Amino acid sequence: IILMENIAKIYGSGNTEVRALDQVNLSVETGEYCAIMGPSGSGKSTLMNIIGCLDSPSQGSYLLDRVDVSSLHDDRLADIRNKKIGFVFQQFHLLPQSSALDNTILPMIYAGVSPAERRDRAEEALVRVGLADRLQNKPNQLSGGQQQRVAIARAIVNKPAILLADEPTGALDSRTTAEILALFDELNQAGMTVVMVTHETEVAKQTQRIVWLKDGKILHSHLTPEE
Amino acid sequence: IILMENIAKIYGSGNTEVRALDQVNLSVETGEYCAIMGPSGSGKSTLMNIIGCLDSPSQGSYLLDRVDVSSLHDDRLADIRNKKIGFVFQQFHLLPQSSALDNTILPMIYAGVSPAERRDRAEEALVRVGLADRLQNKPNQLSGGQQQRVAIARAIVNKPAILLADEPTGALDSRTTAEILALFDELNQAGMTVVMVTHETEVAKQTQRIVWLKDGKILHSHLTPEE
Ligand SMILES: Nc1ncnc2c1ncn2[C@@H]1O[C@H](COP(=O)(O)OP(=O)(O)OP(=O)(O)O)[C@@H](O)[C@H]1O
Ligand SMILES: Nc1ncnc2c1ncn2[C@@H]1O[C@H](COP(=O)(O)OP(=O)(O)OP(=O)(O)O)[C@@H](O)[C@H]1O
Ligand SMILES: [Mg+2]
Ligand SMILES: [Mg+2]
Repeated sequence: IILMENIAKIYGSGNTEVRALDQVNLSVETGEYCAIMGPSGSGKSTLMNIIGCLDSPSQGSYLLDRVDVSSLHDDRLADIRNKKIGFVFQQFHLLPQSSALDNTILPMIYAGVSPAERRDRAEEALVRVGLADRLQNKPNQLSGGQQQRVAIARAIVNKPAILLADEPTGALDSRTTAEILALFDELNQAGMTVVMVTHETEVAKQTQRIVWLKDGKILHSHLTPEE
Repeated sequence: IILMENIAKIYGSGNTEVRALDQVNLSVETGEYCAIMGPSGSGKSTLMNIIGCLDSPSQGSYLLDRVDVSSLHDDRLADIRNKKIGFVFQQFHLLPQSSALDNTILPMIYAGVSPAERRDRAEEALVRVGLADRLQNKPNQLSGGQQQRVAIARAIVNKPAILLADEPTGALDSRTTAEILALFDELNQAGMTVVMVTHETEVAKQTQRIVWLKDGKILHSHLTPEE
């Protein structure tokens, strides 16, 4: 469902050139549960932004579900992104003026879901992540971990084909982490492809495959969680 | 150096009242290295904001280095905060339009340090956190972990009496985490009081004392890291 060939992302030029990604070849099958790991600054978030069609590569080709997304722009790209991808960012990116419920509803507005149905589905997703009593709170009325849980509810509410999560449990205590990982596991069992950036071995153990990045390059493409 | 008595922080009222902190009594001696732990939503960041004079309690008294800060306002409070406290937030809070260097220099401008000296000290702090080659980068040109390291450099550059850190290693891989914890340890050995929110047992093991929060209350005030 993800096929990247010779992907590069370059910032700056000449002396100040930074190859955030370099010669990246990555293929992910439908239904895989894949962790992306690597040191701070190794390119994990950059890779996630390109997979999620939020950023375009400087070089290389990217086929998402057999569609060449490097040839798409704006509306068409946004449409594919909204339908196929659910995104949990490293810094949440919730709308600060909107409640947890309205933030979770947002992807369904783009997708044309009816007002009654989207309210129900948003509430259901927020209950699943443990925020039943925080539906009306705005982000600055929520703890760090609660904001991340709203982001997760928002990411799953359109039932995307791929769930991309950048450190989804980074700000969560062990109990909430276990609940969230159980949720990701259920979604994966139900057929969703999950790609998750993490630096925690506990989280990586829950996946089937680890991709290891270092200095913008893929060091290992198919590690198993055991080692 | 920190003496809190019967501190409460209340949001909303009547049916929607949330006691983010309730009947909190906390005393921290100069030079302690103390972890604050507890489930997501238990009040850790709220407590940190009050300790750091960024928020005032709804009830109770708070003596910071024997000064009753609940009776101070604006300039006087900002002055105490700038001189005594270094803050690492859960969401970095760097100035988005300023480079790593300028973000790190900021506390020294308030403190009246000369331009030449503050440039040197900022550079030195950034080198210590491993960002020697990122001095001119703005936050959106830095990875999540790199932004957190700028925040740490900024927090220590005025040599504060208390270092408050909310999940400082949350976004960092294990190697950078070890480097940052070694840095906090050195600072504590040199006399700095360190209060750190963490949900990672690896990090808590490095401290001398654990305070455990649950539903806005202090459940345990003096746990040792061994259990
Ligand atoms: N402005 C506000 N209005 C209403 N409720 C608030 C507000 N700010 C915080 N809260 C509530 O106070 C409680 C404690 O929040 P706090 O951010 O201190 O938790 P935390 O322990 O830091 O959690 P985490 O580990 O998820 O970061 C939460 O239940 C939150 O919803
Ligand atoms: N806009 C930009 N301009 C210049 N350099 C950039 C820009 N964005 C990212 N970088 C650099 O690209 C590299 C990779 O960044 P990225 O955010 O992908 O790392 P990461 O693996 O997610 O790290 P972390 O674990 O700390 O979040 C970093 O060295 C960063 O400084
Ligand atoms: Mg990142
Ligand atoms: Mg918090």
